[in-house]
Amino acid sequence: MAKIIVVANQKGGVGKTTTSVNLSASLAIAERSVLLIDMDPQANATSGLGVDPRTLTRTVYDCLVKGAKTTEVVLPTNVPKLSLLPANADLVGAEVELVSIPNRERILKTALEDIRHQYDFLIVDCPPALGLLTINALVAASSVLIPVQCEYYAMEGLGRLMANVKRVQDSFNPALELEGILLTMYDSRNSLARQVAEEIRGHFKDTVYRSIIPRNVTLAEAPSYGRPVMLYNAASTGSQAYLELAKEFLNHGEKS
Amino acid sequence: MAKIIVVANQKGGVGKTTTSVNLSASLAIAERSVLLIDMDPQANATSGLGVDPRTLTRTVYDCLVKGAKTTEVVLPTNVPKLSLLPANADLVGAEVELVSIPNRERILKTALEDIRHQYDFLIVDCPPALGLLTINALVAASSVLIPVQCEYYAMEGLGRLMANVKRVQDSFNPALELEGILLTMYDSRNSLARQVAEEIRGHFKDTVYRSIIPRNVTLAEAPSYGRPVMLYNAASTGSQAYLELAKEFLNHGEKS
Ligand SMILES: Nc1ncnc2c1ncn2[C@@H]1O[C@H](COP(=O)(O)OP(=O)(O)OP(=O)(O)O)[C@@H](O)[C@H]1O
Ligand SMILES: Nc1ncnc2c1ncn2[C@@H]1O[C@H](COP(=O)(O)OP(=O)(O)OP(=O)(O)O)[C@@H](O)[C@H]1O
Ligand SMILES: [Mg+2]
Ligand SMILES: [Mg+2]
Repeated sequence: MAKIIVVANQKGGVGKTTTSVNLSASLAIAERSVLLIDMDPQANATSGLGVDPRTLTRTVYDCLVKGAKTTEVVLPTNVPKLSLLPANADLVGAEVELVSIPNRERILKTALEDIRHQYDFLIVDCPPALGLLTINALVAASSVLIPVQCEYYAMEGLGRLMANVKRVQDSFNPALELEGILLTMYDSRNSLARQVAEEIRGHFKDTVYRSIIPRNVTLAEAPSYGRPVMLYNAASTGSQAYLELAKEFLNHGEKS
Repeated sequence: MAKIIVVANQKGGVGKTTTSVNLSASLAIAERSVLLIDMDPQANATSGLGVDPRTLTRTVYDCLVKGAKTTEVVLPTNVPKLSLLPANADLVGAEVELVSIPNRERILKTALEDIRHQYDFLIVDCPPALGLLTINALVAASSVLIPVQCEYYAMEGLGRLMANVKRVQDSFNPALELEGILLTMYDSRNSLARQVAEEIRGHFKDTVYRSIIPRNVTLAEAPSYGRPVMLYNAASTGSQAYLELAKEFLNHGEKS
């Protein structure tokens, strides 16, 4: 399998990290072997799985810039069958350091060659930008999953993101597919969320997952305990929604 | 006066644009003359004030990279005494193009020389990153206002942001001050928000504004009408909160 799914959106705070962490954990719970790759200098996916970024001596930065083997940097997590290629603040430097390296868009793709076949899925969390870190992820990817908050600014940015995905397909990675668009932080009581969801479904049709992630406080609480939401409060609507998403993701053909 | 206030936080979705737009509008309503500068390629502040970024032939990008005069690019808005230096997607190119220009950190500061004295306040909205666009804003700034969502990941990133502000103070702009830390999207019913707010106040003491911005749907609805919240629903708690913030901001000495 060894499918690489990149979770990206240049709009900030739309649920990229929350989706990366909880989809990865849900897939691991469904007995798939998963590697979560944190490509964001904020290192939220790393701390969301209980690893303190400040204690790390080697991270994905070393694999990108210092030639370290990914197999030597990967860590186990508190979820069986889920491993982590962690990040820390060093990654900020990579944006600038990668600019002058030849083939700078393909550095992550090359770094993952020696490790990708050990996993069924590799999930990559991206920073809120379309810079070299996100480009590297899209060039390495089999597909891209786009979380979109059901709000105006997030919807507005979707067109630009799709144009950038197409540019990566045309110049670097013709095999890159759209895995799906995921509606997040959906509050059914609020008419703005309903309107935005309708507009996105109207426009992007069956590339939008049937599963919707509701606004649910357990999804915001779980990271402070360093756990995916299934290990924090498995019965919550947030946890159930990500488990549903994982089912739909695995049965790809079922997407609405 | 001609004070330049930068609204920055590398964490995505914490309310930088919402604060930039609504604080600027509140200050204009209080009879100050204000220029809002959109330094984010997403151009959310531009569309939040009713200007379609795709219709623009000249933006802040031209002032940074093509030497255009800011006075020729500034636009009026639907709020008296509030003007806008708009952005569009061209700004994505600036991150890479500025890298090779000498004095690349001071480009915005120089570009604003000829215009800053026409305004009491210049408010700069930043992208969710600590790249060259945000650095340019911090180097040009008199002070930095930091919105922080009352959630775990946003709190976690605060330390790194403060370290970066200090680095800009040490190397480029010793006069840069902290204007204040603003708690946003606060939901008093939710214990996580209360805990995070207490922790941030405990740590950052009286640099945290007394005014708190509640989670309020009118703040998310107003941008889809291209208006600051005061012109969309002046009586809402979201609108009242930003008017309160403007009062506290103007009476600087009153901060808790
Ligand atoms: N469905 C949800 N319900 C409630 N809170 C959520 C939900 N999804 C995410 N959150 C919270 O909202 C905030 C933003 O989510 P998250 O950090 O995952 O977004 P992001 O896109 O990764 O942000 P960034 O652009 O900074 O990387 C976080 O504090 C998170 O805990
Ligand atoms: N107090 C609030 N209550 C409810 N919704 C809010 C509030 N503040 C902001 N929002 C909404 O939350 C989303 C994120 O806010 P905003 O875009 O202002 O954050 P940002 O920090 O500028 O994001 P980015 O990192 O992408 O630039 C937007 O859809 C906005 O309309
Ligand atoms: Mg994130
Ligand atoms: Mg913004």
